Amino acid sequence: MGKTISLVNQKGGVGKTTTVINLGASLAYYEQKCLIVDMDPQANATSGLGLSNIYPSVYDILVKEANPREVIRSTDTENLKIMASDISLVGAEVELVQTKGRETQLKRKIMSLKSDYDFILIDAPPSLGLLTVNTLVASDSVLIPIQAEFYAMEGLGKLLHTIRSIQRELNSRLTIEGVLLTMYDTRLNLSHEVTEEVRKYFGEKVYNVIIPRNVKLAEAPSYGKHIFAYDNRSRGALTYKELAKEVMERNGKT
Amino acid sequence: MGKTISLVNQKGGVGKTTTVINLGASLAYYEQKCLIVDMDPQANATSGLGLSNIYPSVYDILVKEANPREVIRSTDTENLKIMASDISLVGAEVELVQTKGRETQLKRKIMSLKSDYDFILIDAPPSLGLLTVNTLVASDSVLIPIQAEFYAMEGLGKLLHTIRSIQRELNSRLTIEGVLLTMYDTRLNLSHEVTEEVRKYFGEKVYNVIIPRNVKLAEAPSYGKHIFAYDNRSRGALTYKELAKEVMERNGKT
Ligand SMILES: Nc1ncnc2c1ncn2[C@@H]1O[C@H](COP(=O)(O)OP(=O)(O)OP(=O)(O)O)[C@@H](O)[C@H]1O
Ligand SMILES: Nc1ncnc2c1ncn2[C@@H]1O[C@H](COP(=O)(O)OP(=O)(O)OP(=O)(O)O)[C@@H](O)[C@H]1O
Ligand SMILES: [Mg+2]
Ligand SMILES: [Mg+2]
Repeated sequence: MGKTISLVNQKGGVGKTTTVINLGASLAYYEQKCLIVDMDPQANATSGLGLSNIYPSVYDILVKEANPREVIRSTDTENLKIMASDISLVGAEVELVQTKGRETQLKRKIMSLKSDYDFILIDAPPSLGLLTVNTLVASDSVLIPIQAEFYAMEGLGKLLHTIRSIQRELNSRLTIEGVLLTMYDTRLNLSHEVTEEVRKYFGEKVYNVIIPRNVKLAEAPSYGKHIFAYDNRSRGALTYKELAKEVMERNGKT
Repeated sequence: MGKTISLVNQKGGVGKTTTVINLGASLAYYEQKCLIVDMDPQANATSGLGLSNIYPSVYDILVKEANPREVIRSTDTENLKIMASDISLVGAEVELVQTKGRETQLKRKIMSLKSDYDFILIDAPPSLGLLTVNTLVASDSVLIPIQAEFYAMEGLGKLLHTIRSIQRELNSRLTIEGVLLTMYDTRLNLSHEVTEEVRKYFGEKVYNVIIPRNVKLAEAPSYGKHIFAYDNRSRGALTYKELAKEVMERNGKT
């Protein structure tokens, strides 16, 4: 049975999409069947893997009753598929508000896919609105990327509050998969201080692997490639491989 | 009459809040009366200026009919005030959907304030939802911060599309105030390439001033201070002073 992990943090630009793409690709290289679901209207996970002109997309599953299997696309990487997104997803937030069972739309649509994959990774937009609520309700666990900076820490209280209320009312089995420090710069005190703080707050949940700031990770999406296809020897590639190993270990997959 | 400028870009983490705070503070030092309106439920502009436990907040103006003047707070900086936000603003997106005139709530509430200030700067959340639509409808112009990276460029088409439809249907006088390159790293080709691209796309609208990546800008909010109170000699402080001068020149204020 596939494990559904969502990448959530309402703070913008903390590495949600970069982690979905490169953790997904790395798990695929370790022979794990992986599906990425792009729940962000910005569709960065979609374009970061080189896909465009998407129809049907995640929007059509949530609002138009399209068949989920029709929206799954292959990527250049074996074992890695994606349910792509596009800007029409902006409309889903407003259209879903009037729908009965608006929080459980995504969950109902992807339940039948779980047995086809080892991991389903969902990329959420930078907000705590209805698309993110759908993502949390559809997930077994949530992986929280945190940029080692002040604002990223600030929002954690609100994020945990949202996760707890989802656990209470809509998805009692939701757990925290892990907390990942991203864009870490060894030269900055700030990175070090925030890391100490995060380990105090989350303890064991914090991954041993820390993703460094590495320009290759920022360059790769402009070529529509994940880091392993763009520069397999970069520090970015090596640390995302380490992360995949740690995620697999924590899930008894090695 | 105060000019209302909103900081909008649905891409997360591109420097919207950092620009609102530091451009606002710098304009205040140049004797411009400045009001910051925090329209982001993350309330980063509010906490970045050292404020907390906010009641009443922007939420109370939009949804509860509170008097806008009661929500304006002073900061440690003369000529700089803020209309603070808190997490309750997340609820406004859903609550406003059912309201008549839902797109013009903010505009109606702050119109009476324009004559008290030289500049009103509005910080928007990283989305194109109802809070951002309210922000664009209430504004004379929009300042677009762009991080010199791939995903930040990707979203520009959608942002311009949204601005054009607001101009057509809700606010015909909305213009582009300017386009600001942020977190520029001189050592990266990526920064240079994106900058060329942005200048080709936006021409004159791109500010001559480019904000460099500077750790002092990331440290300052953890002390609840803008850059001039935290480290007035840093490159971050100098470039935001330059930016304020350029914004004033473009608005005939020098
Ligand atoms: N470790 C890293 N080193 C350098 N750049 C990075 C790293 N991780 C991500 N980036 C870059 O930083 C920017 C933000 O990352 P990304 O888009 O993955 O964040 P996000 O949380 O998905 O953003 P949003 O909130 O807008 O969805 C992107 O331009 C990305 O390429
Ligand atoms: N020029 C800079 N140099 C270094 N760090 C910066 C700079 N500008 C902003 N930052 C840091 O980068 C992060 C993102 O900036 P900021 O929060 O201002 O972006 P934003 O667009 O407002 O994000 P959001 O989309 O979440 O509202 C913050 O941690 C901030 O402190
Ligand atoms: Mg993203
Ligand atoms: Mg912000």
